[in-house]
Amino acid sequence: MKHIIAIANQKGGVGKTTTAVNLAAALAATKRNVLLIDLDPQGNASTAAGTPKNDRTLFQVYSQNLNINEHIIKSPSGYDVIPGGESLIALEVYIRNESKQGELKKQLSPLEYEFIIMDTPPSLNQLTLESLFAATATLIPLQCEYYSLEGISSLINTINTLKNKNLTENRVFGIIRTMVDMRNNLAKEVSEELEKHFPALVFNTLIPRNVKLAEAPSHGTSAIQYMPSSFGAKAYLALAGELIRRIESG
Amino acid sequence: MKHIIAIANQKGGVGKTTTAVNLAAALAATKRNVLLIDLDPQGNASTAAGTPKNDRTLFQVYSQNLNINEHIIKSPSGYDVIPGGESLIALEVYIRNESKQGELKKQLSPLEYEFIIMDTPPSLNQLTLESLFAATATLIPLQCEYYSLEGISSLINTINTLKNKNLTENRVFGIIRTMVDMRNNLAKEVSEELEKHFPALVFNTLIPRNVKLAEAPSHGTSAIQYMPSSFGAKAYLALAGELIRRIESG
Ligand SMILES: Nc1ncnc2c1ncn2[C@@H]1O[C@H](COP(=O)(O)OP(=O)(O)OP(=O)(O)O)[C@@H](O)[C@H]1O
Ligand SMILES: Nc1ncnc2c1ncn2[C@@H]1O[C@H](COP(=O)(O)OP(=O)(O)OP(=O)(O)O)[C@@H](O)[C@H]1O
Ligand SMILES: [Mg+2]
Ligand SMILES: [Mg+2]
Repeated sequence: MKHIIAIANQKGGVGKTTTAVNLAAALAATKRNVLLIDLDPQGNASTAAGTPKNDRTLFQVYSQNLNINEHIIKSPSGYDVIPGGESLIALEVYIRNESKQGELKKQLSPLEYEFIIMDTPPSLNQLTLESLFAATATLIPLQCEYYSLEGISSLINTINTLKNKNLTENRVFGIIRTMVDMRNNLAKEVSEELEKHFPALVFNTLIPRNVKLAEAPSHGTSAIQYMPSSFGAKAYLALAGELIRRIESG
Repeated sequence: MKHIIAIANQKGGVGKTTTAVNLAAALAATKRNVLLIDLDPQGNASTAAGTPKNDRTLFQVYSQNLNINEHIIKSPSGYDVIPGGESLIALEVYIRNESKQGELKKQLSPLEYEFIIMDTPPSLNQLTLESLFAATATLIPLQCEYYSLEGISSLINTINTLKNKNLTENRVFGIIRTMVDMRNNLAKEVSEELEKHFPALVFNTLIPRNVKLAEAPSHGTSAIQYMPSSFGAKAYLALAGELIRRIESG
């Protein structure tokens, strides 16, 4: 069974890239076959995976009909990567002008991975939409702050609309609370709101604010490799465990 | 002299909205005539300004040739606002399809404000580009973290390209260090890198991480109104002072 997971939230800076990279590393650490795809022109996930941002992004796969396998690189963190980079800006225009929506879903179907994790940019643009078409499940990282609550229903509505039009098997699979500092009341209040409104979706694993998670990318690696004993690394290992349990119990 | 200031950075969650709203409130507190424009479909700045997100966004001004003055609302925080909202997603498509780039610059030229502050979404899309065309100066909020350094040169290059093609009088006027926690080494290292690479651009005022800045939007106001004695509010008052000094000394 192949799980294609989009990490998405149009709110910026909520921990999408940090979640994509550390989840990929945690799943790879449990001997699973994992591919990380960087769909953000910023290329932050590529940096954290230790693979240079380069011009062999998905843009060539779409525009020159190249085989997606030629763009897969082995990362030093035990999982495979398709890097991102600035040429993804051209890909966004290309998908729109050539009506290539849904191409990523086709390209991923022959690939043999147990998990494919897609990092997306902070916007519901063509690149994020491609990942929502291709995904079998979406995880929504969310900071427990006021602005974050505002954007979440429009993302959930977008996914449900695609699903109702039979364009995708995707569904909102979970909401991940990130950068949580339970000492402050705002985080507690927002967290309680989330549990009230989305009881079945909110994962139990809380990702704490932990500077080791922010330091790891400057070493071109995940916190799991950089500092496995840190609270951040342990939280993402626990998240991988909860994800697998929730998948297995359907 | 009218100052039209874009608050921009395609990296998400770096404090663009928090800077736009608190800078507008701080400048209004010094009896200056200020307009805040929310160009983000998320509408976070509208929420923090205490004005409901509504459908009278700039989309009507562009598509129905309405007068921009009809869309200006008085906020409870002492400055005027043009709210954002989901219809800005349609505006982005409209600008591209109808080649309406540069329209905002025209619409703003008859307005009589000393400061016009524009909050932008986390991407270099048509909405952000409109603000970069219209602006006379751009402030770049930046978290002192590793990923933030990666995106900054592509933003600076975009602004310099527009300026060299005589499309705008805009220039990168300053880099604002936000959510700074000087207890952690990563922030110190990144901050020193910034001072080394951009010595003339980095503002001296540091905005500290302060939970009052994150709480204020849930009360529909800026930290300056919500908790004027807080470190966050004081930092933004200091920022307004440094901005005015730098403008006056040319
Ligand atoms: N749990 C955490 N503890 C401390 N720092 C974190 C944590 N998660 C993420 N960060 C840091 O916070 C910043 C934002 O996180 P990240 O870049 O992963 O968010 P994002 O949603 O991918 O942002 P964008 O919207 O720009 O894509 C980064 O500098 C990252 O290193
Ligand atoms: N100095 C600060 N101290 C504490 N919290 C802050 C500070 N500045 C911003 N925040 C909080 O951090 C989060 C991100 O800030 P904000 O939304 O202003 O960033 P942004 O760049 O506008 O994000 P986006 O890219 O989504 O537009 C918000 O929840 C905000 O309340
Ligand atoms: Mg990211
Ligand atoms: Mg914002």
